Amino acid sequence: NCRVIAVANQKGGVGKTTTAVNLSASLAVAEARVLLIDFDPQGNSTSGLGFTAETIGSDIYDVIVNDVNIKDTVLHTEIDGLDIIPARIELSAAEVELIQENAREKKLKQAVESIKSSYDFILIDCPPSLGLLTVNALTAADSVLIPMQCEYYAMEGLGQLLNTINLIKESLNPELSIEGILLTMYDSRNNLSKEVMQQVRTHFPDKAFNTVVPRGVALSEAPSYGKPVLLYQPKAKVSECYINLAKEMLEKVK
Amino acid sequence: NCRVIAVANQKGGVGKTTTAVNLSASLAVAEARVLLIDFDPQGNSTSGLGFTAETIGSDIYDVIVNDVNIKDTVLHTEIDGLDIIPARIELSAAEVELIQENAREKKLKQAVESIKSSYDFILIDCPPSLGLLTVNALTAADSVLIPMQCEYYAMEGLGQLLNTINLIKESLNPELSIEGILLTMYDSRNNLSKEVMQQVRTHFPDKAFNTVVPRGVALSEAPSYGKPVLLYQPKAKVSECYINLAKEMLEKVK
Ligand SMILES: Nc1ncnc2c1ncn2[C@@H]1O[C@H](COP(=O)(O)OP(=O)(O)OP(=O)(O)O)[C@@H](O)[C@H]1O
Ligand SMILES: Nc1ncnc2c1ncn2[C@@H]1O[C@H](COP(=O)(O)OP(=O)(O)OP(=O)(O)O)[C@@H](O)[C@H]1O
Ligand SMILES: [Mg+2]
Ligand SMILES: [Mg+2]
Repeated sequence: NCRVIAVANQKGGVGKTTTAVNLSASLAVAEARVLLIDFDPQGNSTSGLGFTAETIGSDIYDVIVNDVNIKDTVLHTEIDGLDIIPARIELSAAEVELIQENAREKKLKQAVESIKSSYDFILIDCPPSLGLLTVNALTAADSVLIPMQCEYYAMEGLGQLLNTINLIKESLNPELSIEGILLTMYDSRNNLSKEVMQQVRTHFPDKAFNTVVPRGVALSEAPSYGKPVLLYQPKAKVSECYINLAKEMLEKVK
Repeated sequence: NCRVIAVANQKGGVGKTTTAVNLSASLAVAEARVLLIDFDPQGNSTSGLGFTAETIGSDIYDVIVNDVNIKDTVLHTEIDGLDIIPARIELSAAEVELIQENAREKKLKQAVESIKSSYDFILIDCPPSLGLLTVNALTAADSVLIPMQCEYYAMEGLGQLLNTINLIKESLNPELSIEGILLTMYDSRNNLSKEVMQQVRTHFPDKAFNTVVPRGVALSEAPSYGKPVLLYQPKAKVSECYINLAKEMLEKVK
């Protein structure tokens, strides 16, 4: 039984890619079969796992626009049990190219159907917007994982994101639920971080993960080596956080 | 003689809004007449200066989609010499609604023509994408100010941004130049920060501003009070940085 999870938040720089890459890797290390789909034209999940534009063949753009078989785009990573479907910058053209198509919001959902049986989890790394790419991801997903930076602007955007999730739930994907809100870049010395945590735990009591990810330099260094943090610095505190998050999620699906 | 500057970078969370708000305020305090246009549907510049959806009338969406006169959307801020044109979430619909229009890339440029004579600087806060809104901003602008977070993913995206700027220069706006690259969230204790600074100064020697903005909690706290940092904590180091940046820019236009 495969669970499809969109990692989404229109606010930029809140830790979507960092969460998608490191949670996928942690789930795979805990014996789950995991597929990460990079659905951001920036291609950060792709390079965060060590792939470059030169080393990839067809990508997710080819799947949703050129009807290439999704199975032909899957790449194996150096972690046993973790595969990725890469993204290149051409993906940014998909929003305009799909405008005229019928069922343009369901392109990713249709493509993912044929590979769900090979995985326990499929994670989708979304771009910082609520445009057609994120709508596709929310339509294909069973649930949404919301990385939430402990900052004022990120807090402000949460309401808009929840509105959009409800709209998708009413029109395109009635099964869509919230997997959870993950507090990221938490700094216990800083009042703003404490205030955001308090607001999230008060307004969304059953939605916030117990795991909180502090600020940790290993997370920002790991991408330059093309590795998830559990391969770059397994003993770093932030590495343990993503392992704990994977455990929390695996507990839930039991 | 008005200078129109787009504050742009498709990478999310690099400090576009923080730079747009605090540089605008610092230029106004240095006696320049400044207009800040919030061109991001998230509306962070709008709330960063204390305005809420309830307190604004028509916004920049109304100007480019409903042909409302741009002069009717200008709001005065609590800083003498600083005006803002706000943005609401409806702006996210503009990209799809303008697709069929002729000269859809020039909507903002045409609107801005009629108010340029009232200002010395017009700054445009862009969303984290290279879609139609950012293309409009790059077409309307004389130059682009690129906030650059000292992180790996931000560095990776710079090449793509420079490609897009060149494309706009060739097709829509031959006058477009680079105002400068501003290093943000610089942490002198961290090797990654030093490495990014070195790469930017080596590859773009004449483009990087001398001013570098370190990480400073006053910058992330100020937006929750709806104030630029020079009103919230004028003595904070980061406040001085944006004052210095304004001085650097004013020197250049002399
Ligand atoms: N907990 C953390 N501690 C330190 N740095 C972090 C942490 N999480 C993320 N980062 C760094 O912060 C930056 C932003 O994170 P990331 O790119 O994952 O966010 P994003 O939401 O995917 O951004 P975008 O909106 O551009 O897609 C990156 O450079 C990343 O390495
Ligand atoms: N130098 C700094 N020191 C500390 N915090 C900062 C600094 N610059 C920006 N921030 C904070 O980091 C977060 C990201 O900055 P900001 O929202 O300005 O980036 P952005 O590029 O406009 O994001 P988006 O891509 O979503 O538009 C904000 O919460 C902001 O308050
Ligand atoms: Mg990302
Ligand atoms: Mg912004």
